[in-house]
Amino acid sequence: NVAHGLAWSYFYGFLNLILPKLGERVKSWDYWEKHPEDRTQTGEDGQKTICQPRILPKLIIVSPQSCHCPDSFTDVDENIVHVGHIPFKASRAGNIDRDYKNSVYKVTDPKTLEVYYAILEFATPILSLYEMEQGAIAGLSTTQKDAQRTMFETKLEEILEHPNNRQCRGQAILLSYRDKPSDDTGHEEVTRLST
Amino acid sequence: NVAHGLAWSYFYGFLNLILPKLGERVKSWDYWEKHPEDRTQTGEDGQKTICQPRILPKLIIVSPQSCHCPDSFTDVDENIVHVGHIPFKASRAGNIDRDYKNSVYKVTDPKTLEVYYAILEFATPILSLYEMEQGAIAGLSTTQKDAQRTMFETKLEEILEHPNNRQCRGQAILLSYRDKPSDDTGHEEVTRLST
Ligand SMILES: Nc1nc(=O)c2ncn([C@@H]3O[C@@H]4COP(=O)(O)O[C@H]5[C@@H](O)[C@H](n6cnc7c(N)ncnc76)O[C@@H]5COP(=O)(O)O[C@@H]3[C@@H]4O)c2[nH]1
Repeated sequence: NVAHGLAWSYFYGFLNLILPKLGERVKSWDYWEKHPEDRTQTGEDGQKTICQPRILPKLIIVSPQSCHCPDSFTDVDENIVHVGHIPFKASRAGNIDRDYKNSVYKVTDPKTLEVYYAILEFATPILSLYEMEQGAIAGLSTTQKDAQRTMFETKLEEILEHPNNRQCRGQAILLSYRDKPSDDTGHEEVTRLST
Repeated sequence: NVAHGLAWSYFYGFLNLILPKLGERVKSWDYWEKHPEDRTQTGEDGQKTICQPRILPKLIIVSPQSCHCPDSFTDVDENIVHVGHIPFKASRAGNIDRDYKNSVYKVTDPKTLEVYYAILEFATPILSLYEMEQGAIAGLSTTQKDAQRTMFETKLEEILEHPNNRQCRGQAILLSYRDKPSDDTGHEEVTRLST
């Protein structure tokens, strides 16, 4: 089954590598020192204090219903802006020091102007499903693509919950994103999760 | 089918990105200027001349029969040593400036001491098959793993030969490597290809 293979490869080839110590890497990320302005709060009395960075130390994996995954979350919502990467390297299958860094985005709530950070990505294997259907040579119909996406999400949840994968449990959140018809709930979901 | 999904995702998510301009990136790789000693030939008269770097400007994808893919080719053959990377970045599915660089190895023929360069990797999805079987929670038996590897190789050859994929044709070589029982033909294959 295409979806099952993609879910297992996403787990063994990526999530199982980066999730176990993600929380520690978020804590020791050097961005916080270089950008104190991002964490400065001004009190009622005009006093400035530096607060804890408001970041959910987990990987938020967004699975869009259309399977269409733009290059950047800013293409989905201009309130979500890329600010940096949490670094991670590992040599794997002959690729020396392969880069597995995660992208960090700054999310601004347009109503309150409050700022949050989130480690975001679309589920890249879902983009493969989209391209398999669009490219028209893989023989994947639109109905099959939708079915495979649902199977992928179910399988991935199962894998991340498995007792053998304790080191990954609770380190990632799979967010199903209803982007058809186009609706702007994306940033609200992320903001809700980050608070 | 697991193997088909892995082959299509390997194509759309990696090969289709890096193969089209690989030859140009190999030519303009800055390693050649920084390491002239690697291309210096000493003539009969003791005269030194700088020659063209002996590199096959193609991606050599090694598919081991056991599906076991070590982290580095040096683990397979000490005559194959990592010397650098051909850089390539692309933003994809929310991952900004994702690194898709290729590892370059220096291959020394132990008999003639001649040196060649090769862009090598194990077929990463094959490692996923290995881990799916080893991990024992994916439900992939050894027989199924072997069958899936063969299907993956066949599908990949087909995809790379497809008339719609002209931009990738001839840019990669799939090398089936009989590593069971363990035999040392690996480096000879690479040397033979590189000459
Ligand atoms: N040799 C090699 N070098 C690369 O840079 C690379 N990038 C991808 N691939 C292989 O191509 C195919 C498609 O990749 P995709 O990104 O859709 O899925 C990837 C992706 O969803 C996730 N993943 C892997 N590396 C990263 C990464 N650096 N950032 C984000 N996600 C990643 O985990 C899946 C499986 O990865 P691999 O098991 O390494 O093999 C992949 C896969 O077979 C690569 N292969």
